[in-house]
Amino acid sequence: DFFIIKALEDGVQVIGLTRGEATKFHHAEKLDKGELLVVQFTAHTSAIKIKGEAKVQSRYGEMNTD
Amino acid sequence: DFFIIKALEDGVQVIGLTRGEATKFHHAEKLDKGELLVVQFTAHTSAIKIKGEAKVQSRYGEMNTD
Amino acid sequence: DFFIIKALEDGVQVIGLTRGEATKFHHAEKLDKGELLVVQFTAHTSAIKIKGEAKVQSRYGEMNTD
Amino acid sequence: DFFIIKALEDGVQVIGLTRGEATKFHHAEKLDKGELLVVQFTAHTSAIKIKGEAKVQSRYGEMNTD
Amino acid sequence: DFFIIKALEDGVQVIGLTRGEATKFHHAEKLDKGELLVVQFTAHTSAIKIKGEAKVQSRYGEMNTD
Amino acid sequence: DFFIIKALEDGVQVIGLTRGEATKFHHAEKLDKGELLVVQFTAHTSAIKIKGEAKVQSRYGEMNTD
Amino acid sequence: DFFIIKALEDGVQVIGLTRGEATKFHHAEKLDKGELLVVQFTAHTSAIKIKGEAKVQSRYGEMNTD
Amino acid sequence: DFFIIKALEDGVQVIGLTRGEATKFHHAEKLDKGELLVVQFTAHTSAIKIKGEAKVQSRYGEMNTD
Amino acid sequence: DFFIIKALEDGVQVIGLTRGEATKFHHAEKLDKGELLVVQFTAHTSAIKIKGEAKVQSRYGEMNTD
Amino acid sequence: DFFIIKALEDGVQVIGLTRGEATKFHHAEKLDKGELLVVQFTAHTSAIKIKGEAKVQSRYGEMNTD
Amino acid sequence: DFFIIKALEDGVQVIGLTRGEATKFHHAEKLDKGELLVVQFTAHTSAIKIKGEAKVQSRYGEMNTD
Ligand SMILES: N[C@@H](Cc1c[nH]c2ccccc12)C(=O)O
Ligand SMILES: N[C@@H](Cc1c[nH]c2ccccc12)C(=O)O
Ligand SMILES: N[C@@H](Cc1c[nH]c2ccccc12)C(=O)O
Ligand SMILES: N[C@@H](Cc1c[nH]c2ccccc12)C(=O)O
Ligand SMILES: N[C@@H](Cc1c[nH]c2ccccc12)C(=O)O
Ligand SMILES: N[C@@H](Cc1c[nH]c2ccccc12)C(=O)O
Ligand SMILES: N[C@@H](Cc1c[nH]c2ccccc12)C(=O)O
Ligand SMILES: N[C@@H](Cc1c[nH]c2ccccc12)C(=O)O
Ligand SMILES: N[C@@H](Cc1c[nH]c2ccccc12)C(=O)O
Ligand SMILES: N[C@@H](Cc1c[nH]c2ccccc12)C(=O)O
Ligand SMILES: N[C@@H](Cc1c[nH]c2ccccc12)C(=O)O
Repeated sequence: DFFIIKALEDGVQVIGLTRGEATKFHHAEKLDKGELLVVQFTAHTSAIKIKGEAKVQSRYGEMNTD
Repeated sequence: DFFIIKALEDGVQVIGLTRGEATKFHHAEKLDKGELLVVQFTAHTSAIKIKGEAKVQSRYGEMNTD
Repeated sequence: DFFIIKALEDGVQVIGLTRGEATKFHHAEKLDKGELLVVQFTAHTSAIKIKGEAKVQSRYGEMNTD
Repeated sequence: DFFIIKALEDGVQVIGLTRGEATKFHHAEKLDKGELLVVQFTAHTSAIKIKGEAKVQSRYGEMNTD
Repeated sequence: DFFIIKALEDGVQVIGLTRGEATKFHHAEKLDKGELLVVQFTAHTSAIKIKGEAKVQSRYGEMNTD
Repeated sequence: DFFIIKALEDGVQVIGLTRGEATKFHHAEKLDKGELLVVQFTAHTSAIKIKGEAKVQSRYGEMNTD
Repeated sequence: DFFIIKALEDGVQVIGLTRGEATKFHHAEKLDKGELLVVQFTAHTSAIKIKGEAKVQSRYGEMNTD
Repeated sequence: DFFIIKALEDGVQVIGLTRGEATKFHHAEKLDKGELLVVQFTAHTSAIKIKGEAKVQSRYGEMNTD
Repeated sequence: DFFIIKALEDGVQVIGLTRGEATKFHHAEKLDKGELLVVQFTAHTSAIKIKGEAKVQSRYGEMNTD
Repeated sequence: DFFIIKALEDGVQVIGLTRGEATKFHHAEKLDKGELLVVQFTAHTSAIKIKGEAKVQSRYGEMNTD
Repeated sequence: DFFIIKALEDGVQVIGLTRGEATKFHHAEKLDKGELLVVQFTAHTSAIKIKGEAKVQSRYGEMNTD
């Protein structure tokens, strides 16, 4: 499964949380307004947090943060 | 399978319960209003509890806590 | 397969029954009104019992206890 | 495949029959009115009998005992 | 694949025929009116015979004996 | 894949033909009017012949012999 | 994949052609009017020829010989 | 995947081309008007040529030669 | 995946390009008007070129060269 | 899963981010207006960033950067 | 997954980019107006660039370069 995140403002963060016993932040990708980031779940990422105004497309349709 | 949780208020908790013979809380991720968290079932997480006001998207559609 | 259980009153119980030759209760997760619990079948759980007033979402749609 | 059984009266029985050369009852879970039980086919259960008034949800839709 | 058999009269029989070179009856489960039996094909059962008045649900829809 | 055969008269025959280099009859199950037989393809059966008046349900819908 | 062949006249032939470098007839099953034959592709059969008046059901729908 | 070829005239040819580095004709099956031939791709056949007037059914629907 | 190519004129060419580090022509099958060729991707063919007037059927529908 | 990116202006960048513990840029492919780039997730790429005006097609439909 | 590229002018280029740590051009197939090229992702190709006027068919529908 993958997710497409479109930043609707500057400074949106897409944060990867570690897979395994511990759950920590391992990477935060910053997006400027209008940029797209397409991400997957991976061997290192089993949870993804999104901060700031963004639109998220997934298998279930769209969901906006605000 | 994954779930998209959108916090509708500050202080929403997404809690991972351990897979295996014992069922305990191993992590509680706190979300502020408007933030999104996308989570999977994993080798360490076989049940997920959600407290506080939130919207949850899954394969079955949407479900709101209240 | 997973199930989303939403408590419609305090004190709802989601009970895991053991997989294998014997069928016993191995865990009972209590939910307060409005809380959600998402659970799977696992190596340890092959039957799930739900007591108290709740809404259950599954692949087959919704079913309410009463 | 799994089945969701909702008891429409007290004393409903969900009976597991053994997988293998012999076919015997290995467990009978009793349900009170309104309770739900979600069960799978497993390494130990290849047939399931339901006695008493209940509603059964499966991949094929609903079926009521009477 | 599984089949849901609902007895419409007392004395309905659901008979398992052996898998392998020989084809013999290995079990006959008797159902009283209103009872349900859910059965699979298994390592020991590759044909199923149904005698008496019953409704059978399968992937292909419903079929009644008479 | 499986097939559901309903006998519309007495004396219907469902015949299993052997899998492998040779093609021979290995079993003929006789059905009386109204009885159902559910059969699969198996390690021993790669062709099935149906004689007498019957209704056959498969993935492709219904087909009647006459 | 399987095919259901219904003979619309006596003397219909369903012929199996060998899988492998050579392509030869290994079996011809004769059907009388109204009889059904359900056949698969197998380790020994990778082509099937049908002679005489018959109706053939497959995943793609129906096709009649004439 | 399989293909159903119905000859609309005598002398239709269904030709198997070899799988592998070389591409040669390994078999040509002749069909008389009205006959059906059902063929698969196999370990020996990775291309199929059809000459003469015929109707071809595949997963994509029908296509006629002329 | 497979493709069905129908020649709409004489001299249509269906060309197989090699799989691997190098990309070269390994076979060109010539078709006369009205003839059909059904081809797959294979261990030796990972690209296919079509020259001349033809109709091509694939999972995505039809596409004509011109 | 793959993505089709069409540049709507000169200088669009499709950036591959590394799979694994570290998340860094490993390649940036530049596109001129009207050019297409089709990309996959791979053993080396588990996130893709798109900068500049472009249209992106995926399993979920279209999404435009701006 | 495969893609069907139809050249709408002479000199269209379908370029294969290498799979692996490095991303380089390994092959550019030139197409004249009206010619078709069907290509896959492969062990050597994990990105494909298309230059010049062409129509591209994929699982997601059609997309034109310009
Ligand atoms: N290196 C990361 C890249 C990544 C994938 N998905 C992500 C989501 C958020 C942040 C980073 C990522 C990984 O393979 O897991
Ligand atoms: N480290 C956790 C991350 C996680 C996944 N799903 C979760 C649900 C709730 C809380 C944490 C998680 C794991 O791999 O299991
Ligand atoms: N530790 C339990 C958690 C669990 C999963 N599904 C459940 C259903 C009910 C109660 C507990 C659970 C297990 O892995 O099996
Ligand atoms: N211990 C049983 C639990 C069970 C699963 N499905 C059932 C149906 C009926 C009764 C018990 C069960 C088993 O793993 O098989
Ligand atoms: N012990 C039997 C139980 C069974 C499964 N399907 C059946 C159908 C009919 C009668 C018995 C059965 C078996 O595993 O095969
Ligand atoms: N013993 C047979 C039972 C059977 C399965 N399908 C059949 C069809 C016809 C007759 C018998 C059968 C077998 O395993 O193959
Ligand atoms: N013994 C044959 C039976 C068979 C299967 N499909 C057929 C089609 C035609 C004729 C015979 C057959 C085999 O296993 O292959
Ligand atoms: N012996 C051939 C039979 C065959 C299958 N598909 C065909 C198509 C055309 C001609 C022959 C065939 C093979 O196994 O490959
Ligand atoms: N011998 C070739 C046959 C072939 C398959 N698909 C093709 C497409 C074009 C030309 C030849 C072919 C192969 O196995 O690959
Ligand atoms: N030899 C190349 C052929 C190829 C497949 N897809 C392509 C796309 C573009 C250019 C060449 C190709 C390979 O196997 O990868
Ligand atoms: N060499 C890269 C090519 C690639 C695939 N997807 C990409 C997305 C962006 C940039 C480069 C790529 C790889 O195999 O991973």
